[in-house]
Amino acid sequence: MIRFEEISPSDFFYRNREITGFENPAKACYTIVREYLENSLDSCELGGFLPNIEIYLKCENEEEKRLRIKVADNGMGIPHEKIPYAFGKILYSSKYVLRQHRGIFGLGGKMAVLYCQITTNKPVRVISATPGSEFISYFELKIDIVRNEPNVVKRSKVLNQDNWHGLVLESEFIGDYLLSKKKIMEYLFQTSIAVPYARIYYQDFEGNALIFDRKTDKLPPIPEETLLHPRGVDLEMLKRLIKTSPGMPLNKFLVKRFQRIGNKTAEEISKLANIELDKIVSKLNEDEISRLYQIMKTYPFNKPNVSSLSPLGEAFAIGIKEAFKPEFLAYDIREPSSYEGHPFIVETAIAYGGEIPIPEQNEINLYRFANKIPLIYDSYNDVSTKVIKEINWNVYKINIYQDPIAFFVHICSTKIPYKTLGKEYIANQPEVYREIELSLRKNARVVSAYINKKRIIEYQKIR
Amino acid sequence: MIRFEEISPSDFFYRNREITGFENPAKACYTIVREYLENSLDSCELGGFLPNIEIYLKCENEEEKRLRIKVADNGMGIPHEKIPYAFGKILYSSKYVLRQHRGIFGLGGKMAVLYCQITTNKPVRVISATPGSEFISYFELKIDIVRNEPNVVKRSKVLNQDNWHGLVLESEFIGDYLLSKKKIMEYLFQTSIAVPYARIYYQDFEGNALIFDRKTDKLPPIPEETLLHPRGVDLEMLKRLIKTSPGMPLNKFLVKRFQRIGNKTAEEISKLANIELDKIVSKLNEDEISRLYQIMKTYPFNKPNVSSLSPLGEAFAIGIKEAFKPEFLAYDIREPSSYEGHPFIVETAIAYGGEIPIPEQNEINLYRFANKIPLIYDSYNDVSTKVIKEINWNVYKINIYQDPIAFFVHICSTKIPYKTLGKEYIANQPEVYREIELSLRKNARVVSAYINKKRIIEYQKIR
Ligand SMILES: Nc1ncnc2c1ncn2[C@@H]1O[C@H](COP(=O)(O)OP(=O)(O)OP(=O)(O)O)[C@@H](O)[C@H]1O
Ligand SMILES: Nc1ncnc2c1ncn2[C@@H]1O[C@H](COP(=O)(O)OP(=O)(O)OP(=O)(O)O)[C@@H](O)[C@H]1O
Ligand SMILES: [Mg+2]
Ligand SMILES: [Mg+2]
Repeated sequence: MIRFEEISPSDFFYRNREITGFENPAKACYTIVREYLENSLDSCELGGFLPNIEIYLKCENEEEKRLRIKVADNGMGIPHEKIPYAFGKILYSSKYVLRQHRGIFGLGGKMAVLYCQITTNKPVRVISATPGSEFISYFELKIDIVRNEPNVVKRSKVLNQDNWHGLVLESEFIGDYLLSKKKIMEYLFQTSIAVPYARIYYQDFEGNALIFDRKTDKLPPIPEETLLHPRGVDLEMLKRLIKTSPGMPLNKFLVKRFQRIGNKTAEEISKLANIELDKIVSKLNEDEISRLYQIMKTYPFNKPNVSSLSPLGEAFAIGIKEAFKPEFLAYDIREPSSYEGHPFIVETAIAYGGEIPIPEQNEINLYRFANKIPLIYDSYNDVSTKVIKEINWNVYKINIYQDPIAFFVHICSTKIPYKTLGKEYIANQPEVYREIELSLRKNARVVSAYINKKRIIEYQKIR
Repeated sequence: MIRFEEISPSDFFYRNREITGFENPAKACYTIVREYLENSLDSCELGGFLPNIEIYLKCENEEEKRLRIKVADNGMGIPHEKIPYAFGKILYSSKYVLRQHRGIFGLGGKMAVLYCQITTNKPVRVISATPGSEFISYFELKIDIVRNEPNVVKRSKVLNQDNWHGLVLESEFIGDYLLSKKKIMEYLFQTSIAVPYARIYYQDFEGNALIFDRKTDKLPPIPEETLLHPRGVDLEMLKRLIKTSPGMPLNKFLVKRFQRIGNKTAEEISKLANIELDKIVSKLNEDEISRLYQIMKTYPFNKPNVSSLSPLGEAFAIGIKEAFKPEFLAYDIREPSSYEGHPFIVETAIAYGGEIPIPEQNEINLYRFANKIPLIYDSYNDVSTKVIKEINWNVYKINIYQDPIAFFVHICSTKIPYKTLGKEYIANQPEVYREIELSLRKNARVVSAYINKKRIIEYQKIR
């Protein structure tokens, strides 16, 4: 019998949780650590606090593989009345704005809560205080998965005597730590390269304790919310901006709703689209909107401003040198670019020799980062892997499978074009592909010159 | 400034459409063909009609890469008042039931509509009639992406003079046919192996016309909706079933809400969980529910019934032989198994020699199918690839990279554990992994025996 139904977003992601990084108990363990840590780092950075984060993993029942995780940070916390929704309503987030963060979907923390509750029947415990708050919030939460609403099991407030701010999260779940441990530690190690200003303490139930101490006290400038870059903005976004600009004439609309459009540029666009500068945008017909869209696809706007972004910069090269002690390192940071209105910056590095190993059979030494998150899984289909495999390395006299060479790619953007909801790898987005290729080629020329000069010197020595 | 927001599912998938198979104009073209054809095949099969499907791809504007697709089928169509929601409301579907179909998410058709409208501003055209309907429905539709509601641009009814039934869909979008053509044709070719009872006609704007004619008039039995298999059912599902069983005592609940539980099994479960057989399930406390859940994780229930599934069966081996003309073919179909309550069947084949090519550099000849859908992208991370790479093929004296050998895997289930919303590949789900491995090993022994016998004979000839 044909029965049509509508389901809620939480029901959808519950039914299809393999899509969100919870495909088996080992991956679930990794994903929970990742989602909680990334939330903590976002909160500290956006609040302007040098991150101090502690992660504890305990084993409640070995035979059942029942684990308990506790993550504590000194970030901005969450306002009391928002806490149930932040952890109990899927597609609810403070990161749906045009600015660089690790969070993007409004899903991660909630999937962790959901997975915990469906494997152990336990609520998650949230303890939080916002900076300057007189009280500390305490919640025990579940999700009503059918209705996508929080289910508050317990809530209370306690006096905040030590002026603490931040968030502590505790939850129990069925996970396979044995199979995920190596990847979790790799993730933490690479995180410390990307956030040298953070102090991260990790302790598991096997007696391991990892301390990644701060290497610098300098917090990068906090990214600011920005406007869309006009190049490549799609019709939906254009129409939404028109709808939220009642009574605005075209020139004011272009200047106020997009970055990098001044009065002169607005004039040129108006001429090219054959629309009066003072025409009220909510009165534009479908034809005129389409013409505007077509012009904005190809008009040579200036590069985006970067106040919404936070590249790794020098810290990337420093972190790589410290971690891998290469004989030689080439680092490059691209000018800002954009795709579909989203500003992004690509930075890459190629490291040679020193402690860089020869790659494993048929593999490449590739380290990928997106908005400072290390991507540890599924590199094969990542756009960076595609770029590297489609470059002809003979030109540079480099053998990427047999030389002690490692590639590092960081992409930062107001929207990372992930291919998966578990943030495993990045989609083959044409503008991003191009920027990675140009940056890697630039580094390749430099590394190639060094390697070949070295080979000439050694050859002369032999002679 | 920290601004919390909730967004609708359509807004979420619009913002993150790389996640749904729309990561660039070439992939978008492929995904649209795939989503429409899969909807048509589902409709024909579930309606009991031998599928006759036509796909036309035209080029409206070469420079803009604006394409128009038209797909026509003789399936069940959609009831008039449901059409706007079927194509205009994300997470709305007739396939949220426990039965095998290609559709599973309630997303595919809508993402196509969404993508068309944001790239060309055009609505999609839907023409449909249900079997026996006196009229034909005509709609032009868009999606209100912010609110996740259909936006009906035009609607009308016409007299159904020829007693037609089915659906015709027409939509315009920006796509790169050049870069996706090869994959589209591969997809159609492999589809014809999986559905030998379907007639598919495909015509593009470059003068290509592919006709995949019916090889059999025998439609497989229509899958029937079933109950969850009790093994591995998670807490959320258990609680939902309890909630929808008011006033039911435990024994009746177990027998009526799950397949493969008779009175005797219900009695044993009640003893193991230490809960009275006549206890009303809505009165169970959290402890009792947890005990029930724990028992159902490990109790040795009988294998699932297969009325909800439709494996390829003999047709798989026949199709492979016809398409690849191998020298030798081993085919195996596993007993039904289940994961998280979902019945599934794995069938595999290994083909050797004949027209099977030696694989490309570092690749394996692997053909993957899920619920009769050929999976063409991203095989590297697919569970089948993992299984094949983790088997030690020396034991079978087979070199999977250098012998003319090809692997075929079909998984059918009430829920395919896809890793991505574009249905590119299947997640590493432990029970599924195990079934694929056992099936491939069985075929490997047979193929190995054949190859080695052949080598002995050739060796003796040389001597
Ligand atoms: N440790 C934390 N400190 C402060 N706020 C937090 C913390 N963890 C979560 N939040 C808040 O809860 C919201 C929801 O978090 P969640 O992880 O579900 O989604 P997200 O981080 O916005 O996106 P993503 O799904 O990509 O992670 C966040 O946007 C943030 O506002
Ligand atoms: N050609 C068709 N004939 C009959 N019904 C159709 C057709 N195409 C779509 N439908 C109906 O519209 C619904 C929505 O289709 P849509 O592709 O969006 O989701 P789905 O097929 O249910 O799941 P998935 O996202 O996995 O494809 C289907 O469930 C089906 O009921
Ligand atoms: Mg998050
Ligand atoms: Mg569909």
